[in-house]
Amino acid sequence: MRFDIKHVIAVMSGKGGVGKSSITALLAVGARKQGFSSGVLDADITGPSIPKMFGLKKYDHGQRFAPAESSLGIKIMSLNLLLLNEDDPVIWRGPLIGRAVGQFWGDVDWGDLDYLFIDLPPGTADAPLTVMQTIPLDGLVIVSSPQGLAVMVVKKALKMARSMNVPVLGLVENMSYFACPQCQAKVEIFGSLKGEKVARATGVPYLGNLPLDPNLAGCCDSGRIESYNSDLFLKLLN
Amino acid sequence: MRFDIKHVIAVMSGKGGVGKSSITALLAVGARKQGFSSGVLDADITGPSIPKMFGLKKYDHGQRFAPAESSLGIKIMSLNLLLLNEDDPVIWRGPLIGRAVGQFWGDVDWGDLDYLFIDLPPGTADAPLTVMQTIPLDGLVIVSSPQGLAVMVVKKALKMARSMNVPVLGLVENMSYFACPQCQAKVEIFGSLKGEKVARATGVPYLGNLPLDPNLAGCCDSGRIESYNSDLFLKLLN
Ligand SMILES: Nc1ncnc2c1ncn2[C@@H]1O[C@H](COP(=O)(O)OP(=O)(O)O)[C@@H](O)[C@H]1O
Ligand SMILES: Nc1ncnc2c1ncn2[C@@H]1O[C@H](COP(=O)(O)OP(=O)(O)O)[C@@H](O)[C@H]1O
Ligand SMILES: [Zn+2]
Repeated sequence: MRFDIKHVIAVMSGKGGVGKSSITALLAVGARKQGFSSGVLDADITGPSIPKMFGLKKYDHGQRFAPAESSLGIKIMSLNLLLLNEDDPVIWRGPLIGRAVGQFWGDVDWGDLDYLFIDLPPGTADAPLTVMQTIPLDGLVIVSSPQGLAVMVVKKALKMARSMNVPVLGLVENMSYFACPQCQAKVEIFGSLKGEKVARATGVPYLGNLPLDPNLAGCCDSGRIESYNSDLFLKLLN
Repeated sequence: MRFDIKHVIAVMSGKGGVGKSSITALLAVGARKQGFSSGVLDADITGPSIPKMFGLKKYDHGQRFAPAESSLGIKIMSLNLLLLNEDDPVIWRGPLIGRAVGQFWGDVDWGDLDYLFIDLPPGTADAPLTVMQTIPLDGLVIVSSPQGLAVMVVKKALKMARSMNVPVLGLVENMSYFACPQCQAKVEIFGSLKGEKVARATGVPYLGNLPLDPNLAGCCDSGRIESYNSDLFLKLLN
């Protein structure tokens, strides 16, 4: 390896739309705000949403294949940064996806980093498989939401991690409830919280939960994820 | 073809978690309640959630490879019905996924059906590609949510459909707002509605929107999607 990356953590969620990419971004931002150097490798090849969260568009990576940099100095590499238009579809079959992920790890000039977070695509197909087989991971963070369906797919992700001998560092439950801005009523839109129970039943550290927060959705949509404060990274660190 | 399937409609979403599987299930239920025979082919091989929504577990498909049947008589085929445990991960690479989808279309004994709905996995990789290349589709329904990210991936899905010459029958915007059960305040948690604007800008019929409804999440989790009433199928029919 040409450079030194101290910790590599992959973020996985068996099921799409539970907020996995947002959590990956918040972890990288949290690490940066604690004074660590951090980066994000967006391995969600056919649904890359990381660059948009950081307000990054197409850029010129130059000869050295350098990653893009966010305003706080977080290094980011994603297929969406290399497309002509961010809404061009990536119609790739499995083997091409595996190869692109390998290149993001091996060919990008990341430089020395304290933390590199890898945003895995939902499910348990090519990209998660390639990442777990080829990249030396410290471990995985699994993101779930209270939906019964998501708990089932979290268990699929846990079983995959176990079969690939990758440690699971923690479980985060996202979109866990909504607090009405008018009358402060707390509504569990996607059902009662299950994260703590699933974490205890599977022996995985529970990193806590995040509510449904229009502010977070707003920051993601407007490319300002770095202005959203979250203590998630600190919880992972401990 | 050994049997007669009058209409085949694939449901796609470019991004996971926007409610694509729930919408596919609601369309099949809507068709059934209008007196049509209907079925669901769950092509979301590594994240199959359709059987759970209908309360179906592992069953014996017998020699003829017959699909499972819901309480209303909707025919359903999904990889999760063939797994030993519903929380076993399917760790398959692209080519295997493409082949499984082909077998669900060619080898399952669907019988005569008025409508077959195909639940595509999120993204634009193997399964959507195989389905659009090998199955004679009437067209696609695209599901989005107000999140800016989802609109970007909807445009990716639209471009893919156009490049494969598959007509787009309609756009549904899901999780569009939340009405507080206490004080009736309407909160657009994922941002302002964009579906109608995107539909107009891309020339796709707008099929309307669905609010965030804890009832729908509850029906999905408890396997009772058939008891949730929605006029979505009627809007598609017109
Ligand atoms: N706790 C939350 N509250 C409100 N919106 C959220 C929350 N977590 C994620 N989102 C929004 O939901 C959308 C989906 O999140 P994303 O991180 O892309 O999910 P995934 O990577 O699991 O598909 C994003 O637009 C994001 O802004
Ligand atoms: N309008 C809605 N209101 C509340 N919950 C919803 C709504 N649409 C979908 N859900 C829930 O969100 C979860 C994700 O939906 P799903 O259909 O599996 O999404 P996708 O197929 O796009 O990944 C399911 O548990 C479902 O119950
Ligand atoms: Zn209220």
